Amino acid sequence: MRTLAVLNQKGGVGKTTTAVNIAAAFARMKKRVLLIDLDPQAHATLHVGVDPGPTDPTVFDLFVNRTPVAEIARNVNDRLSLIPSSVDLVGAELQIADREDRERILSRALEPFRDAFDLCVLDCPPSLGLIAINALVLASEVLIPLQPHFLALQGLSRLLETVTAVRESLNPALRVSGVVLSLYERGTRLSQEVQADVSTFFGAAAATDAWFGARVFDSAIRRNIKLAECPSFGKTIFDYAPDSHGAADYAALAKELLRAKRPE
Amino acid sequence: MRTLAVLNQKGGVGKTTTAVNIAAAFARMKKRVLLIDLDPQAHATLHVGVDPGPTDPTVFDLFVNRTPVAEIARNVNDRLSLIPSSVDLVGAELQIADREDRERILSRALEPFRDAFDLCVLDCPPSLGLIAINALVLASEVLIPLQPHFLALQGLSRLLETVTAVRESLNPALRVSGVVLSLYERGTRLSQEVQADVSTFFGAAAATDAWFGARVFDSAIRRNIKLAECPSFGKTIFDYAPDSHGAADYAALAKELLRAKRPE
Ligand SMILES: Nc1ncnc2c1ncn2[C@@H]1O[C@H](COP(=O)(O)OP(=O)(O)OP(=O)(O)O)[C@@H](O)[C@H]1O
Ligand SMILES: Nc1ncnc2c1ncn2[C@@H]1O[C@H](COP(=O)(O)OP(=O)(O)OP(=O)(O)O)[C@@H](O)[C@H]1O
Ligand SMILES: [Mg+2]
Ligand SMILES: [Mg+2]
Repeated sequence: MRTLAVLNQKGGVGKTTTAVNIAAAFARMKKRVLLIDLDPQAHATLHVGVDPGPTDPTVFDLFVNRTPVAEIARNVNDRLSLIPSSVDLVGAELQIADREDRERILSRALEPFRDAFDLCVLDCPPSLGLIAINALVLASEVLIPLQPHFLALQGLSRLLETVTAVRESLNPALRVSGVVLSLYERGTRLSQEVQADVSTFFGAAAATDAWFGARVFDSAIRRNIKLAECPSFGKTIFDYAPDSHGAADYAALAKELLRAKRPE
Repeated sequence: MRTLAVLNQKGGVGKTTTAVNIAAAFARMKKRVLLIDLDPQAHATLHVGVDPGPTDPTVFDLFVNRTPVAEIARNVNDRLSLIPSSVDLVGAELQIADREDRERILSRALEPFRDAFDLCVLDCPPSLGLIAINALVLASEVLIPLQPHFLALQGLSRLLETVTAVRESLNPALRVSGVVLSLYERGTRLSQEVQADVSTFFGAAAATDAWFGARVFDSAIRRNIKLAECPSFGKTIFDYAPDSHGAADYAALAKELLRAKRPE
């Protein structure tokens, strides 16, 4: 099960929008896909139109109560399944802090499902705490949505440090697959500077770096109001506005990600 | 000391951009202002051109080592001072979790400075954990930057629940001063819907609600690339592009906030 952690501790850079729409794009390409919402905001859950009832188990129960994934996962369509989140997750990091297996809870819970899905996509919260570490332990690769803004660029080195630390101590197979430019506005000075900076940085990677071979994906996601509207209908961009730039950009990105596949 | 917590757990809605530029606007109006960076990303610190050295104390030391504020605060200009942040802060919540005074560490540390400043502005991280709670215990009011998007609107009720909980148990004077529409694009359907929704919601508040009397400020902050460029020069919008829409919008917001002052 190829697992992509969609992670950037910078807030509002398009993590949820990317996680949901690439998961949907993979499912449209007949892949069996599991989307896991790891954010207490539960925006990925909302975005696909799922509204867990007060007694329904969520990813909070996976972390804190060791509830089996089979009891939590639910189908969104014939190829896409979801492990939903809820606001309770805000308290989970403190509750698992003292557990011996605190970084491996998620990867252990998913062990029985490795062959049930082709792809797994993790929507991460805007932080690098224990929940994000759990995502990095489960993941085979990290997909970094990046808004081409200065503040968004600042956190990149810290994110790469965290990925390196997890790769060295908990998940040797982890690597960075690349950066996807999101909320992209063609032609602004800032976009060109950020794109050049990141490409140069990746190009200079040593073979031992977690980001060796990573790149800025050709498919940038243009700013497109339809991408901000579709969550209010509980739909992915493909169900809401299939002919929009947003749908075209995410379909192209999903294809590029499948082409970029490395040997597991 | 009137203290504004700039808070919204939704990422990327303009918290840092708002905190830094209203603090600078207040200082230009001859107020003595303290800006406190409570985000481990340290973007407010970066935005005003401060780069703490590896041994310099930061807000991490205020929380974990009880270092006095006088040793941490530094002047940015003749009226604006800063308590800088650093990435270490990411570990602070776990380190203070068991302390008896864990929610009041910030407000106790600022006690000796209540009369040293007219205004204090808190830039918060995109979460509602212990650091954000500390901000709400110190604050007299909450300023909520809101991008007029569906996902950003979703978290509002959870944010108001948290403000209510802090007001009931830790800080009875706390109230919501209002919502500032940020990254605003005049005329989109989504902007109008969100603005109407929030105004109706505030209008229906009961006298006992923490958001009674709160409103959507008239001064919306329009999307303006200069606001995204100025942090890369370590400057506020007033120093970088004083004639831009960004500078005009933030100056108008600061004036509106000073007019909206309630009796402490
Ligand atoms: N390409 C795009 N064009 C227009 N709006 C977009 C685009 N991508 C995302 N958005 C909108 O921008 C906002 C931020 O995106 P999103 O919520 O996906 O970011 P995030 O990184 O998941 O945020 P958080 O850090 O809060 O988890 C949302 O309101 C979303 O609807
Ligand atoms: N009005 C605006 N016009 C254009 N760009 C803006 C505007 N306000 C903020 N930005 C840019 O949008 C991005 C998000 O803003 P900012 O970092 O201030 O949000 P935040 O809520 O503090 O994010 P986080 O949740 O990560 O702390 C930044 O790159 C910033 O430079
Ligand atoms: Mg998100
Ligand atoms: Mg910020």
